[in-house]
Amino acid sequence: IQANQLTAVTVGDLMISSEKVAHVQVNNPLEHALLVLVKSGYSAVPVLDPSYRLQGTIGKTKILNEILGLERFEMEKLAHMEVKDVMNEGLPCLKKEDNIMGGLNAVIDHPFVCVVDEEGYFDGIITRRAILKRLKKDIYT
Amino acid sequence: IQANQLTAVTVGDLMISSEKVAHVQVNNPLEHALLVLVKSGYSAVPVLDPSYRLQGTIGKTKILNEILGLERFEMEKLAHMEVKDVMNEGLPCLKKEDNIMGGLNAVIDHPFVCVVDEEGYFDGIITRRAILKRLKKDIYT
Ligand SMILES: Nc1ncnc2c1ncn2[C@@H]1O[C@@H]2COP(=O)(O)O[C@H]3[C@@H](O)[C@H](n4cnc5c(N)ncnc54)O[C@@H]3COP(=O)(O)O[C@H]2[C@H]1O
Ligand SMILES: Nc1ncnc2c1ncn2[C@@H]1O[C@@H]2COP(=O)(O)O[C@H]3[C@@H](O)[C@H](n4cnc5c(N)ncnc54)O[C@@H]3COP(=O)(O)O[C@H]2[C@H]1O
Repeated sequence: IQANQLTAVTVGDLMISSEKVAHVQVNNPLEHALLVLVKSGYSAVPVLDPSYRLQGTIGKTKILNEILGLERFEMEKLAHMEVKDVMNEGLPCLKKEDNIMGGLNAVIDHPFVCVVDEEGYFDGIITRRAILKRLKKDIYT
Repeated sequence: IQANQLTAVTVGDLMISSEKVAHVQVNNPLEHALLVLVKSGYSAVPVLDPSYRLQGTIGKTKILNEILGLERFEMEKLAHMEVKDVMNEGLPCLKKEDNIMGGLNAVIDHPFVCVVDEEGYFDGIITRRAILKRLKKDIYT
């Protein structure tokens, strides 16, 4: 791969912009979060606060793990827990201006990576699909 | 990307071999399948029959969608349904001997793709992570 062809591409060029990204709020009950995840079809989504700053991510795996009791999935627990009790925090983030090579590095271990500005406001997400499509295009040209 | 460097790489070189792949059986109750998925941490896994032929894939999204009633997730339904009633069928597959470019094409729309032999026996899976790692290695050399 000619790394120099890709150095002109930024994270901002390939990201899915925030208005198109399904998300939940830190204070939502887990029940609501699981509903959003099942209805949107996504396995995990970003978690924002009311001012649209990024707080973490949450997925079905984590939620189901929380309610797995010795005998059954204790669905009733979902009404009493909040997203912030269970969400994944401290994940790597990118900026819009970053080079796409940073995006490639980040998605090796994460299906998607959040993009934020200097103040922590949520700008969008970079997905493995977007990176793979771009790399394929690069190979065939 | 120099396509000619990658043409020597096969699906078999990068796949996760069947013995390392978590899977469920066509006849398992959905309850067992959901447990395997939550405990393994994987969002979806292959579905095999008793002779280890590939039958499809199944994921948390599909299972949770099946039991989502008007008011709540009807967990009791899981004991009465089987994997084969709900699994995804007809997904694209690859062979060990295929070129890795076929793998890249296939993972653009699928987090993983199953690898089978001519008789349909399950050989392993190709994941986005494996493809991305290989492409990154290619860029930096
Ligand atoms: N509604 C849909 N329409 C078409 N294809 C769909 C789809 N939902 C899922 N897929 C396909 O399945 C892949 C895995 O989705 P998953 O939800 O596990 O994992 C997703 C999800 O956790 C997150 N994601 C993607 N788009 C999102 C969005 N608009 N809002 C929130 N999260 C999103 O990023 C991860 C990676 O996404 P990526 O596109 O690389 O990969 C997606 C995509 O190829
Ligand atoms: N136990 C673990 N240890 C380390 N990292 C983990 C992990 N579980 C998940 N991940 C990370 O999360 C990504 C998405 O996993 P997911 O389970 O949604 O989606 C997975 C899962 O559906 C399937 N898969 C991967 N390995 C599997 C295995 N050994 N058995 C069964 N299915 C597997 O292929 C999809 C894509 O896998 P990929 O490796 O590209 O991408 C994985 C990997 O980067």
